[in-house]
Amino acid sequence: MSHVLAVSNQKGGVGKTTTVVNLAAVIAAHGKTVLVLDLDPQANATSGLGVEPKSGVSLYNALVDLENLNDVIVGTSVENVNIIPSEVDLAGAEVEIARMDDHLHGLQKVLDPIIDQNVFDYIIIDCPPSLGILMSNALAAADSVLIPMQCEYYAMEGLSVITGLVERIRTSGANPKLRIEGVLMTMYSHTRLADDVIEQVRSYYGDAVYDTIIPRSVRAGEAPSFGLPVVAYAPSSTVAEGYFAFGKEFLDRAKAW
Amino acid sequence: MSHVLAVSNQKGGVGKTTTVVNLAAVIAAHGKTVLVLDLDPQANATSGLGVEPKSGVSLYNALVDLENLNDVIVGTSVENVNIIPSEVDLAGAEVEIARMDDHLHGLQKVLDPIIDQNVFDYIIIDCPPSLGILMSNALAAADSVLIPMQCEYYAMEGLSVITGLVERIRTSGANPKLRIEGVLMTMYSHTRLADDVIEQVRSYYGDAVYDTIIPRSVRAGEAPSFGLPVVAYAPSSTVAEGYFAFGKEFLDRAKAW
Ligand SMILES: Nc1ncnc2c1ncn2[C@@H]1O[C@H](COP(=O)(O)OP(=O)(O)OP(=O)(O)O)[C@@H](O)[C@H]1O
Ligand SMILES: Nc1ncnc2c1ncn2[C@@H]1O[C@H](COP(=O)(O)OP(=O)(O)OP(=O)(O)O)[C@@H](O)[C@H]1O
Ligand SMILES: [Mg+2]
Ligand SMILES: [Mg+2]
Repeated sequence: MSHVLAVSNQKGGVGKTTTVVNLAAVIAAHGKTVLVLDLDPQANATSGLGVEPKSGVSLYNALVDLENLNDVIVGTSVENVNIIPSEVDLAGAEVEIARMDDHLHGLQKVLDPIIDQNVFDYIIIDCPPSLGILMSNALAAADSVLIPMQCEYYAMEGLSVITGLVERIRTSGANPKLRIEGVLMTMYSHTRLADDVIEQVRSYYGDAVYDTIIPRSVRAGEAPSFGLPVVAYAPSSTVAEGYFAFGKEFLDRAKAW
Repeated sequence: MSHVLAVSNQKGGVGKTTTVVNLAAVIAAHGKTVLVLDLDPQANATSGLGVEPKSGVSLYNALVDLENLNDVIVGTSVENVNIIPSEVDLAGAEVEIARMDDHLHGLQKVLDPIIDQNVFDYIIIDCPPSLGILMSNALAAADSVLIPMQCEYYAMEGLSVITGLVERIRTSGANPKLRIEGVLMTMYSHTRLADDVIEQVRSYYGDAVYDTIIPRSVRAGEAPSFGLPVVAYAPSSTVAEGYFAFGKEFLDRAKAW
């Protein structure tokens, strides 16, 4: 069965997209087949994997017209990684989904046929930075949630919000199987603030926090302009090494479930 | 007349909240009276100005129950800066506003009485990182939009999206007076990527880009844990000096309109 992983944090700029494209590339290199679902109207995961966002070829049509998602799956700059692209119109889908009867399960309905085909080992959803309807749809459809987090104070304040939302989605019955896959610390630079934040997050969330910490490196910022994950663009950079280690830790833990 | 300034960019983590709390503090030190409107359910501007988010005292009640905003204006850790706080429930307001007849002008309706009282020189709106209904409401109510932008590739890709949205809000008649106040480059560190991005943004947006560039400094990340803008927490830091210079440039330009 395909595992559906939502990569989510309502705090903006914490490394959700960077984690999606690099995790996808690393686990693909370990022999998994991966489908990325770009649920962010900014379409950063789409361009970060070398795909031109094209109006009419995105999740938007499938969500609103309940079309077949298979028609919008395209290849990317990374072998064994496919994507359902995003486009700006996706922002408009929020209003349309809000007006549906069961507005929490719009995404699940279009994903089910893909999951049943069992073509992909992992379906990884890049979530927008919001607490809105697209994010709730992703949590309602996912098996688990990966939460990237900057080593910053505002990001730490927001952690209880996303974990609270996951809890509510699970206990309300919207998605009883939903669990937290883990918390990944990103953009680490050696400062007292970063060390304080990591210490507090580890003391509060314990084993949910991955051992791997992703360092800050300008190479991560350069990679998207080449349409490549940083593990492909600059494989010997510190940030790429971080994501290689994280990919392995992710797969080792996934075996344990 | 109070000037309503929306600080907005759908790209996450570009320094919207940090710019709002520091601009508010700097122009208050220049003798202006300022009201901050925290439109982000994360409530970062609220805690960044030393205010505890409190359920029931926020924009949410006013937006959904059309109550008087005056009842939810509170003081902050900075003299002459007041705030209408946010709370997590504000995320729920999106669905409720989507169902109203004129879903673009919900915020304008509750702001109008405050603007007419003419107590505040500036009303500064901290926007969430989204293209959703709260953001559109802010653009529909604002006189102008300040766009903070990280010196990064993804942030550059997103600039045409926010400027496109501003154009649509103006030309559709939703807010014919709306203009771009300016583009502020933030979190600058001296890399080839940052210099490339600044050069491209300047060549495309010309004079709309402020001369002042805000440098990256860990002091900016430390300040919110003390409930203070960095200009109050570490006034001689490079990032505080950046915001002092920006506040002056902002006021000089505002005179020109
Ligand atoms: N380890 C890193 N070191 C340096 N820069 C990074 C790193 N990871 C990500 N970045 C850069 O930081 C910015 C934010 O990262 P990213 O866009 O992945 O975050 P996000 O959470 O997806 O943002 P949003 O909330 O807008 O969706 C991007 O410009 C990205 O290139
Ligand atoms: N000049 C700076 N130097 C270093 N860190 C900064 C700077 N400006 C902001 N930060 C930090 O970067 C993070 C993102 O900034 P901020 O929260 O202000 O962005 P935002 O655009 O409001 O994010 P969101 O999209 O989530 O609303 C915060 O942790 C903040 O403390
Ligand atoms: Mg993203
Ligand atoms: Mg913010």
